[in-house]
Amino acid sequence: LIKLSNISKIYKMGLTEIRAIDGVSLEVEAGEYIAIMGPSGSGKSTIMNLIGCLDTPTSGSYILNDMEVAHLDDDRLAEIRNKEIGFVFQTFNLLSRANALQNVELPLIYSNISAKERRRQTLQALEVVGLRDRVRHKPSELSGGERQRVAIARALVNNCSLLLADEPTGNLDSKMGEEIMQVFDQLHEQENTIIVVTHEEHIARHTKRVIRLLDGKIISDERKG
Amino acid sequence: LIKLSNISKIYKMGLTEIRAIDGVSLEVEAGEYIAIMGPSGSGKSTIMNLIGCLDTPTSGSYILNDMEVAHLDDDRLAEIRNKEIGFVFQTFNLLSRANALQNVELPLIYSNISAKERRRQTLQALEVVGLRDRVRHKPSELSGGERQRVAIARALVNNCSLLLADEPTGNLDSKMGEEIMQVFDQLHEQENTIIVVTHEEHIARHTKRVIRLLDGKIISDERKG
Ligand SMILES: Nc1ncnc2c1ncn2[C@@H]1O[C@H](COP(=O)(O)OP(=O)(O)OP(=O)(O)O)[C@@H](O)[C@H]1O
Ligand SMILES: Nc1ncnc2c1ncn2[C@@H]1O[C@H](COP(=O)(O)OP(=O)(O)OP(=O)(O)O)[C@@H](O)[C@H]1O
Ligand SMILES: [Mg+2]
Ligand SMILES: [Mg+2]
Repeated sequence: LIKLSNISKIYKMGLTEIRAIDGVSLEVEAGEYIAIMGPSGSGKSTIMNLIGCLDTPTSGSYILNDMEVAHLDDDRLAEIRNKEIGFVFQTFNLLSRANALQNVELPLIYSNISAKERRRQTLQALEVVGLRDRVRHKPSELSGGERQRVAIARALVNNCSLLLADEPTGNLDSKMGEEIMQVFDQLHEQENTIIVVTHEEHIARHTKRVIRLLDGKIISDERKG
Repeated sequence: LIKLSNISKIYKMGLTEIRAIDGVSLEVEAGEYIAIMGPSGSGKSTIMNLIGCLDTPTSGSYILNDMEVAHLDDDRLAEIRNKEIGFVFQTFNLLSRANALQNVELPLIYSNISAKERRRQTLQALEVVGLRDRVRHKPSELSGGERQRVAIARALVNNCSLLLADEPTGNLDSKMGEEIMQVFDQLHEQENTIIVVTHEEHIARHTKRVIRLLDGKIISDERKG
């Protein structure tokens, strides 16, 4: 499904160079359930943005679904993202002038379903994350954990088979964090591909493979029995 | 130091009413080290914003340092905040056009110290959180955990005796989270007052008193021996 070959993402700042991702190669089969871990600044969000087609690499090749995407233009990438990938951002990235319902509905706007069905799927996604009573609230009228859950609901609403979640439980208490992971567990059982960035071991324990980053490189990659 | 008496924060939305904080009374002595815990949406950030003079209650009294602050105007509150309270926001609230150095330096701009001393204290705060190599980066050029650490450094830089930290380690790996808590432990030993919102038990274990919220009320308040 995903094949990164010698991927690098390098930022030039004046005379220095920051190798956010430094020559990484990685293969992911359809249906895998993976945790990406590593210290702050080790490249986790960078690699997630590359996999999620939100960013293009400085060098290397990225084959997604048998198609080379490393050098596609923005419009092509946006199309792939909307159709195929659900993404939970580390900093949520909600529209501040739209309420929770409108934010979660957004990925469905360009799909071919009726407004009624769109509303039904949106409310269901908000229900799954426990926000049925907050659908009319704007992000500024929500708690940190509620915003995170809106971001999760938005990633789930159009049933993409590839779900990328960048620290999806960082602002949630352990009970709510567990409930979210059980939703992800279920999606995995339905043969979806799930990649979660987390720095918490008890979250990683839900997955079947743990990849650890350090300074932009993969330092370990372990599959569970 | 802090005395909240029957404090409420109520949001009216159309016909419904949300009691974010619902008749809470709380006393904090100078030098205490407190964790506030509770589920997502239980009122933790709301109570922190009230204590930190970032918000005014709908009703009730708040005495800080023998002064009633519940109904002060914005200018007076801003003055108290800048002089007396260090605040780490759950969503960091950094200036996006300023770099890490400029963001951390901000609380010192109105103090009576020389530019040279201001620079020295700012670099020291950034050193303490491990960001010496990122001082020229803007927030958009930093990882999530690096932004969180800039927010922490900014709260530490002017040595306020009251430090309020709203989920300061949510985006940090456990090793870095521990290092930050050790900085807070040291500040506590230097007789500063520290209140930390966290949903992680191992973070709360550093403190001497744990207050738990549910639906805007305090449901338990335990001091350690
Ligand atoms: N401006 C607002 N208008 C309406 N409701 C609000 C507003 N701000 C906050 N709320 C509600 O008040 C409740 C408490 O919010 P608060 O931010 O204090 O929760 P919290 O305990 O910090 O949660 P979290 O752990 O998710 O950060 C939430 O349910 C939220 O939806
Ligand atoms: N636009 C940029 N310009 C320069 N450096 C950048 C830029 N974006 C990110 N970086 C750097 O690249 C490194 C990796 O960033 P990344 O966001 O992938 O880390 P991360 O592993 O997600 O960290 P965290 O756990 O803190 O979220 C960081 O050290 C960061 O400072
Ligand atoms: Mg990150
Ligand atoms: Mg909060």
